[in-house]
Amino acid sequence: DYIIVKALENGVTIIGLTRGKDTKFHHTEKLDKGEVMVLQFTEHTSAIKIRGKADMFHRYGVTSSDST
Amino acid sequence: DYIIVKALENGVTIIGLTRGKDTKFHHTEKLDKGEVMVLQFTEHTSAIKIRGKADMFHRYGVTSSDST
Amino acid sequence: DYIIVKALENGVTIIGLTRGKDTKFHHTEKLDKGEVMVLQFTEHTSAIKIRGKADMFHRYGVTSSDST
Amino acid sequence: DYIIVKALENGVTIIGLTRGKDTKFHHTEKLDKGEVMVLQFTEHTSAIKIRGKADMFHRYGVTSSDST
Amino acid sequence: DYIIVKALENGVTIIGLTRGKDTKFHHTEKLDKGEVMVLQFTEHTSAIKIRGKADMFHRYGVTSSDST
Amino acid sequence: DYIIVKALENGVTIIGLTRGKDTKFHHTEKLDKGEVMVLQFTEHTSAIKIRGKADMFHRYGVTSSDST
Amino acid sequence: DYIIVKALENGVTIIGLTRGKDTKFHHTEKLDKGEVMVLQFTEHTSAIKIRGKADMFHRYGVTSSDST
Amino acid sequence: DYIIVKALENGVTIIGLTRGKDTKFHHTEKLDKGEVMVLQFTEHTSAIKIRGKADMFHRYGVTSSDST
Amino acid sequence: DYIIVKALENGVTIIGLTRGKDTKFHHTEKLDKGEVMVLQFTEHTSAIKIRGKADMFHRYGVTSSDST
Amino acid sequence: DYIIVKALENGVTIIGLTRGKDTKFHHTEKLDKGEVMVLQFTEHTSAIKIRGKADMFHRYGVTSSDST
Amino acid sequence: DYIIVKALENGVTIIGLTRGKDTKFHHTEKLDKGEVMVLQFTEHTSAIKIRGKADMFHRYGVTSSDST
Ligand SMILES: N[C@@H](Cc1c[nH]c2ccccc12)C(=O)O
Ligand SMILES: N[C@@H](Cc1c[nH]c2ccccc12)C(=O)O
Ligand SMILES: N[C@@H](Cc1c[nH]c2ccccc12)C(=O)O
Ligand SMILES: N[C@@H](Cc1c[nH]c2ccccc12)C(=O)O
Ligand SMILES: N[C@@H](Cc1c[nH]c2ccccc12)C(=O)O
Ligand SMILES: N[C@@H](Cc1c[nH]c2ccccc12)C(=O)O
Ligand SMILES: N[C@@H](Cc1c[nH]c2ccccc12)C(=O)O
Ligand SMILES: N[C@@H](Cc1c[nH]c2ccccc12)C(=O)O
Ligand SMILES: N[C@@H](Cc1c[nH]c2ccccc12)C(=O)O
Ligand SMILES: N[C@@H](Cc1c[nH]c2ccccc12)C(=O)O
Ligand SMILES: N[C@@H](Cc1c[nH]c2ccccc12)C(=O)O
Repeated sequence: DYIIVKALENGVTIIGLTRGKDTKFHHTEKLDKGEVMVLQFTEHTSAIKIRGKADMFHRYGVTSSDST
Repeated sequence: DYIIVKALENGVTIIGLTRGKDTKFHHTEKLDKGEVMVLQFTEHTSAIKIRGKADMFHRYGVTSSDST
Repeated sequence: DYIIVKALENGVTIIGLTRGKDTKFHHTEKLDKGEVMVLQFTEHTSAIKIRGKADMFHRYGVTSSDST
Repeated sequence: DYIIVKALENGVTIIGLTRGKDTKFHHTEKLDKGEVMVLQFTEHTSAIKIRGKADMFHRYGVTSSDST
Repeated sequence: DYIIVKALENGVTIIGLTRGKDTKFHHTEKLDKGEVMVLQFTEHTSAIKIRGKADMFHRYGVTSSDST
Repeated sequence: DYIIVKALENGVTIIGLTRGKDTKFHHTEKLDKGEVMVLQFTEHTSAIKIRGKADMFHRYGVTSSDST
Repeated sequence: DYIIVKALENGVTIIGLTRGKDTKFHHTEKLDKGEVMVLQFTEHTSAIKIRGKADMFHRYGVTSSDST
Repeated sequence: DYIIVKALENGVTIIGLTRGKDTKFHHTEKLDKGEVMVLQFTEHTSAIKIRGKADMFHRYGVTSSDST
Repeated sequence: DYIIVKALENGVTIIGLTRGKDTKFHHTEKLDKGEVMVLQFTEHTSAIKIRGKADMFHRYGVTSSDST
Repeated sequence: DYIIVKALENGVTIIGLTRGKDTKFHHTEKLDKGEVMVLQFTEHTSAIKIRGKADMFHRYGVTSSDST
Repeated sequence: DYIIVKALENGVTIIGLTRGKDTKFHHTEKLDKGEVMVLQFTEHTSAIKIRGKADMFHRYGVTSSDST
């Protein structure tokens, strides 16, 4: 299972949260405007947080995140 | 299996409840308006509670939670 | 497999019943109006009872429970 | 696999019948009007009987049981 | 895999036939008008016979049995 | 995998043929008009023969057998 | 996986051919007009030949065989 | 997985080619006009060649072979 | 998984390429106009090359190869 | 699971990020305008980043990345 | 899983890239105009690059590569 994130502005942040008993940030990826990332769920990542203006393509459709 | 949560206001709360004999809160994530989170069910999380104004995208459609 | 419950009034009750030879209540979760919960079937939960006014989203559509 | 039962009157009865060589009632759950129950088939339950006025949501559609 | 039987008259009979080298009746369930039963195929039941006026909901649609 | 047979006359015959190196009749079930039977393929049954006027509901649609 | 054969004339022949290094006839079933047979592929049968006027219902539709 | 071949002329040839390092003909079946054969892929057959005028029903539709 | 090739001219060539570290031709099959072949991917074949005028029926539709 | 990337300009970059506890770039592939690449998720790659003007074809539709 | 490539010009190049820690070219196949190739992902190939004018048929539709 994967999701696709397209950054619609500079400095979009994709954060991977740890799978397991604890829930911590293990990786932060910065995307600039126009960049696209395809991300799986893995042995190490069971939750993903997106900050900034971006489009997410996933199994249930499309979701847009907005700048905070 | 995962769900997607988009916060429609500041301070939306996503709570992971423990899998197993007991049912306790093991993690609480705060989302600010516009932030999106993609969350799996895991070895540690078998129920998820959402408080605050948010949209949830899941296998059966879309559900909105409202501020209490 | 999971179901989604959205509380349409305060004090909605979600009860998890034990899997196994016996059928007892093992957990009761209270939801206030507007709160949403996503619940799996698990090693410990093979039946779920909902009391109060709520909407349930599941594999076969949508079902509303009413206040008793 | 699960089914959903919504009670349309008080005193609806859901009976779980044993899996195995014998077929006996192992559990009886009473539902009051408006209550909803989501029930799996399990290691212990391979047949379910419903008495009283209720709606059942299942893989093949919707079925209503009537008061006897 | 399960089927659903709704009795349309009193005294509808659902018979479970044994899985294995022999084919014998191992259980007979009586349904009164309006009662509904949800029945799986199991380690012990590989054929089911229905007598009396009833509706059967199954993977291939709906079938009605008639009084003999 | 199962099929459903509804007898449209008295004396409809459902024959189970053996799985394995040999192909012999291991069971014959008689159905009277209006009776319905739901039959799986099993460790012992890999072919089924129907004689008499009946309707068969299966994965590929509906087939009617006629009196010989 | 199974196919359904309905004989449209007397003396329709269904032949099971052996699975394995050799390909020989291991069973021949005669069907009279109106009879229906439901046949699986098995450990012993990996090809089936039909002679005579019959209808075959299978995963890809319907095929009719004709008298030779 | 199987395919269905219906011969549209006499002397249609169905050839089974060996699975494995070598590719040789291991079986040739002759079909007369109107005969139908249902053929699986097996441990011994990983390619099938059809000569003569016939119709093939398979997962991707229908294909006709022509006399050479 | 298989594909179907129908030769639209004489001398159509179907080449099986080896699975593994090396990629070599292990088998070449010639088809004359009108002949049809059904070919699986196997332990030994992980790529297939077609030369000459032919139609290919596969999971994603139909593709025609042309004479070079 | 794979995705398809078609470069719409010269110098499009496809970066494979490592699966595991760490998230580092393990491979960078350059594509010139018009070139197409088909990429799986693997034991070593659990995230893919695309820079430059390209089209991505994936399970949820089509996404275009833009030059930064 | 496989893809289909049809060369629309002479000298189309299909490159297989190695599965594993390294990403190197392990095979290059040349296609002339009109030739078609069907290629699986394998133990040795986890990425495929196509250069030259060709059509690719895959699970998500059709993609054309262009001459560089
Ligand atoms: N460490 C948590 C991360 C997580 C996944 N899904 C969640 C839902 C809610 C809260 C936390 C989570 C886990 O693996 O279970
Ligand atoms: N600890 C419980 C959490 C839970 C999951 N689904 C539920 C439904 C109702 C009540 C509790 C639950 C369990 O793993 O089973
Ligand atoms: N303890 C019971 C709970 C249950 C599940 N489905 C049911 C249906 C009817 C009655 C009880 C149940 C079981 O695991 O089987
Ligand atoms: N004890 C029976 C219960 C049952 C399931 N399906 C049935 C159908 C008919 C009669 C009884 C049953 C069994 O496990 O098999
Ligand atoms: N004892 C038989 C019951 C049965 C199942 N399907 C059938 C079809 C025909 C006749 C008998 C049967 C068996 O397990 O196989
Ligand atoms: N004994 C045979 C019965 C059978 C199944 N499918 C068939 C098709 C044709 C002839 C016989 C059969 C077998 O198990 O294989
Ligand atoms: N004995 C052969 C029978 C067979 C199945 N499919 C075929 C296709 C062609 C020729 C023979 C066959 C086998 O098991 O493989
Ligand atoms: N012996 C070959 C037969 C074969 C299957 N598919 C093919 C495609 C092309 C050429 C030969 C084949 C194999 O098992 O792999
Ligand atoms: N020997 C190669 C054959 C191959 C399959 N798919 C490919 C794609 C490109 C190049 C070669 C191939 C392998 O098994 O992997
Ligand atoms: N090393 C990370 C890479 C990754 C996959 N999905 C992610 C989502 C967010 C951040 C990092 C990742 C992992 O295997 O889990
Ligand atoms: N050797 C790499 C090849 C690869 C597959 N998918 C990729 C995506 C990006 C970069 C490299 C790759 C691997 O097996 O993982």
